[in-house]
Amino acid sequence: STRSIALANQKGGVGKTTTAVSLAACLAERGKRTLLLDLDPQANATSALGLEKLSGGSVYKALLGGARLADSIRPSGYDNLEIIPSEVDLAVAEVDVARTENYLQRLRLALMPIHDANQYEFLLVDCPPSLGILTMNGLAAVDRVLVPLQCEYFALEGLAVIMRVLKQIKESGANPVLDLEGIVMTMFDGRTNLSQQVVNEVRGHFGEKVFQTVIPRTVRLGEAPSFGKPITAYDTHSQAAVAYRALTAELLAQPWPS
Amino acid sequence: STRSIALANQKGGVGKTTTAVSLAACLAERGKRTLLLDLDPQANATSALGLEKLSGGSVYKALLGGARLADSIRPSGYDNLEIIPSEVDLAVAEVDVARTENYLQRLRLALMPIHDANQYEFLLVDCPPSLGILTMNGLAAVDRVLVPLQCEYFALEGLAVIMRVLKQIKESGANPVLDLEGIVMTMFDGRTNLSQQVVNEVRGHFGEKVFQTVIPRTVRLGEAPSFGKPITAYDTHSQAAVAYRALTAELLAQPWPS
Ligand SMILES: Nc1ncnc2c1ncn2[C@@H]1O[C@H](COP(=O)(O)OP(=O)(O)OP(=O)(O)O)[C@@H](O)[C@H]1O
Ligand SMILES: Nc1ncnc2c1ncn2[C@@H]1O[C@H](COP(=O)(O)OP(=O)(O)OP(=O)(O)O)[C@@H](O)[C@H]1O
Ligand SMILES: [Mg+2]
Ligand SMILES: [Mg+2]
Repeated sequence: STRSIALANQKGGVGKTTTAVSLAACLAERGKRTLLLDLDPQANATSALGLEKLSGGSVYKALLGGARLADSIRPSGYDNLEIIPSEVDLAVAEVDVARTENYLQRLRLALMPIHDANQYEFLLVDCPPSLGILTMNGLAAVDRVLVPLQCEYFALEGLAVIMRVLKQIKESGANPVLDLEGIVMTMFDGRTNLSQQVVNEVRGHFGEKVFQTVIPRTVRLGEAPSFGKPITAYDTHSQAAVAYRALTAELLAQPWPS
Repeated sequence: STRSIALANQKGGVGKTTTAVSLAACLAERGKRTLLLDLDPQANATSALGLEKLSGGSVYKALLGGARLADSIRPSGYDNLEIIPSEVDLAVAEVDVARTENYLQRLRLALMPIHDANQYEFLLVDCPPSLGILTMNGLAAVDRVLVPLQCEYFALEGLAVIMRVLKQIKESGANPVLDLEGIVMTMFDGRTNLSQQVVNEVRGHFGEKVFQTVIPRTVRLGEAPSFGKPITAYDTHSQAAVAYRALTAELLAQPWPS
């Protein structure tokens, strides 16, 4: 069955999209059939893979029950990797979805046919920087959450909030299977004490739940999206590609209870 | 009368809070009585000035008409600078506010008594990383918008969206006086081509609307919030403090039509 993971953190600019796209590309490279769902109206994951943001191409209509989500699946140009792109109008969906019945389960419902078809080994969902209706739908629709965390003070402060929300979603019954897959430290700058302090603090609190792999701050990850390529294609031997491949290996080595 | 400016950009992590807090501190240092309003449920501006996030201390109740906003004003510990702090529960306000009449004008209404009292020369509003109801209230309640823009590709992509939204708010009558105060380039890393390319592209499109001052990427801005101090107090001779003082001088030199 498909392993589904949301990339979520309400703090902005922590590397959610970069991690979603890089992880998806690394999983695909290892022959794992992967679907990336861009749930952010900013549509950064869509442009990071070189796709246009086509009006009507996103999950929007399927959230309202007006279309089949499978019809929005597009090829990425990379073997084993497909994407459901986003569009700016998806921002309006929050208001429309809020007025529907079961408004937190719309994505889970829309994804059911895709899950049943069992075409993919992994589904990754890139969430916007908020805990609004789109992100809540994302968290209610997956098995696991991967929390990218920038090695900065503000990001550290926000961690307690996202952890509390995960617990609430699980305990309220909105998604009883939801678990934290792990926290991945991003934009680590070895030249500063701040980065190391934040990593130490997070490992101190969350121990095993923090991936061993730390993603370094490297301009190559900032450059890749401007060429519409994941890091594995943009600069396959870069520190960044090596780090994300190591993260992928760690992810695959973790037990996945059925 | 009070000059009001929102710090807004739906892209996450571009330096909205850092710019709001640094600008507020620099204006206060120059003797301008300044009020900083933290409109983000993350409450980063609140903790950046060393304040607690007290439940009930935010703009939340005043948005629903249940309290006077002036009662939420707190001292910052710095001369000429006061703050309306935020709280995590402010995230819930979006849903409640959406159900009120005139839901886009709630902040403007709540701020009227403060404007009429004319106690402050500047009001700065720090917005969350989204174009949801809180940010829309922020944009409807001020005269000007200052858009911090990280020197990165994804941030560049999002610029067209925020510009379109500003135009819509002005032309729809939600806020007929709203204008762009300017775009400030942040986290500029002189060692990379990417930063320079993004700055060139933005200056090419927006010309005069881009502040001359460019804020460099410097770890001191990441460290300051962990001490609950603005950069002017944390490291007054730093490159960052010098840059934000230069930005403040530019802002004060710009004509402010009455
Ligand atoms: N390890 C890294 N080193 C350097 N730059 C990075 C790294 N990871 C991401 N970036 C860049 O930092 C910026 C923020 O990353 P990204 O957009 O992936 O974060 P996000 O959490 O998805 O942001 P948002 O909250 O807006 O969705 C982007 O411009 C990206 O290219
Ligand atoms: N010029 C800079 N150099 C280095 N670090 C910076 C700079 N400006 C901000 N930072 C750090 O980068 C991170 C993002 O900045 P900040 O939180 O101010 O952005 P934001 O746009 O307010 O984020 P959000 O979208 O989550 O509200 C913070 O950890 C901050 O301390
Ligand atoms: Mg993103
Ligand atoms: Mg902020």
